[in-house]
Amino acid sequence: TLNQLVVERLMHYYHLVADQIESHASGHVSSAQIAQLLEMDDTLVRKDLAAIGVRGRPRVGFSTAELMGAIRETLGFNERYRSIIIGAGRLGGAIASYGGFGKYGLDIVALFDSDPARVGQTLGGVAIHPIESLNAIVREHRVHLAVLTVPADAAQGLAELLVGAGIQAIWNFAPRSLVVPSNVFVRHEHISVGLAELAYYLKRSGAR
Amino acid sequence: TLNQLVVERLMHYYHLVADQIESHASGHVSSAQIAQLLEMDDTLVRKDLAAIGVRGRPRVGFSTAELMGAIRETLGFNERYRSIIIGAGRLGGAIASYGGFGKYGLDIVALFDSDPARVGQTLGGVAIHPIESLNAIVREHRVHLAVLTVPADAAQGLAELLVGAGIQAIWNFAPRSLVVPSNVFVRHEHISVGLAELAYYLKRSGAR
Ligand SMILES: NC(=O)c1ccc[n+]([C@@H]2O[C@H](COP(=O)([O-])OP(=O)(O)OC[C@H]3O[C@@H](n4cnc5c(N)ncnc54)[C@H](O)[C@@H]3O)[C@@H](O)[C@H]2O)c1
Ligand SMILES: NC(=O)c1ccc[n+]([C@@H]2O[C@H](COP(=O)([O-])OP(=O)(O)OC[C@H]3O[C@@H](n4cnc5c(N)ncnc54)[C@H](O)[C@@H]3O)[C@@H](O)[C@H]2O)c1
Repeated sequence: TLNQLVVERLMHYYHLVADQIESHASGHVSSAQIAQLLEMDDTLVRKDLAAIGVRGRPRVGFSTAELMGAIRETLGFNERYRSIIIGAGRLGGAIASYGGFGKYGLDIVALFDSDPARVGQTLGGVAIHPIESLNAIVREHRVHLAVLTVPADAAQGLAELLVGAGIQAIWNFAPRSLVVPSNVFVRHEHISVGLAELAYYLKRSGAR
Repeated sequence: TLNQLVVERLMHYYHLVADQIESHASGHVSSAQIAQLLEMDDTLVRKDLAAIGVRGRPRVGFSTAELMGAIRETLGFNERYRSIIIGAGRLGGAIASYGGFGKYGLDIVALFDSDPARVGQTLGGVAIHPIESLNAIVREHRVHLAVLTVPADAAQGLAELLVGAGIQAIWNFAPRSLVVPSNVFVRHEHISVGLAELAYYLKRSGAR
């Protein structure tokens, strides 16, 4: 089992290589190149790649296709996981309309909102249902994952509804820590790591 | 200078300790506790904390207040950096209304949109301006950071406008790599790392 830090590093390699493929660069990349761009240790890069079964060749490096494929396979991007979004407001709407998460396996089957004005509308081709239908839809579709993009006060109650309906994982964007049984995986999303890097850069560059 | 991976680890410690403070736990935390919760090496935690000048005491551990303070100071969260958001749609609107970024130093001074229907409205207490005012406002306010939440095709053109106006950093949410001079820092935000962790969990738990 890979810990959170390894998963994060694999995603760094994934995006780096995806950008390289997009810019039509060579079909190979060396661990030294990856290490230099990420300002990290070459040995750690090779250790991570070995852990997911990817080996390089001398003077050639790693095949970018093989590397991307191994990361996708290891992290489960090739399997669709049925997902719902609760809270079809701004953030929920942005996630529902963003085609870019499909390549990570996200398969949105329904949206939910407590606002009657939103119920019945469609976002990203998916219908918005009332909260009253949540339990039935989660059970019937054996939904794996729920994305929570509701106000903080609504989050815990919805988490409990979801747990009762058999959800396996929750992607929580609401600024409230959830209390759930230990067999339910919660990822509390802060979208703050990117901001931290920007703040740190501005501080170092004497931005004031 | 701390590399990207250290900044990310510091944010993990920050959120962990912030949650602990929120749940009124002890005013101290040990590197062993941090290491266990993040499934990482105790020595690496202590190395990171030493790098930002935080030292623990035997049997007592690290003061959570001192730890939070050191991370905030190191990463520049105590200094306001003037910021704008371009693209006041769903994602831009969610970021403008989200009070949670202020504690990282984000100080939003203006929003911009090319849609005349949005210009003149207010989001999160900040006015939406036309793109024609972008250069003048960035220069006049010496804006440090621009958040790009526009469609992919609009991103590069706006980046060039921003560079011309003297922007120092760009937080890019649009799915397009930007070409900018090397003295402009771009953070390409994927919001996919959290999803990768969820996908990996679901794969390991045999979710299908
Ligand atoms: N994690 C981050 O980095 C980050 C960034 C921005 C916003 N946020 C958070 O994301 C959440 C959504 O933000 P937003 O700007 O999209 O808000 P929004 O007001 O635009 O959307 C919230 C939606 O949730 C619905 N809703 C409210 N209570 C509900 C309930 N009990 N059941 C179902 N639906 C319910 C509302 O009708 C609305 O459509 C907020 O909690 C916000 O603080 C987090
Ligand atoms: N990085 C991620 O993880 C992630 C997640 C969701 C969405 N996105 C991306 O974020 C962007 C915004 O998504 P959204 O759902 O908020 O879209 P949206 O359509 O709701 O908002 C886009 C806004 O940009 C404005 N706009 C368009 N062209 C412009 C220009 N040239 N100058 C100024 N404003 C302009 C539009 O008028 C609109 O208000 C998209 O590129 C989307 O693909 C990224």
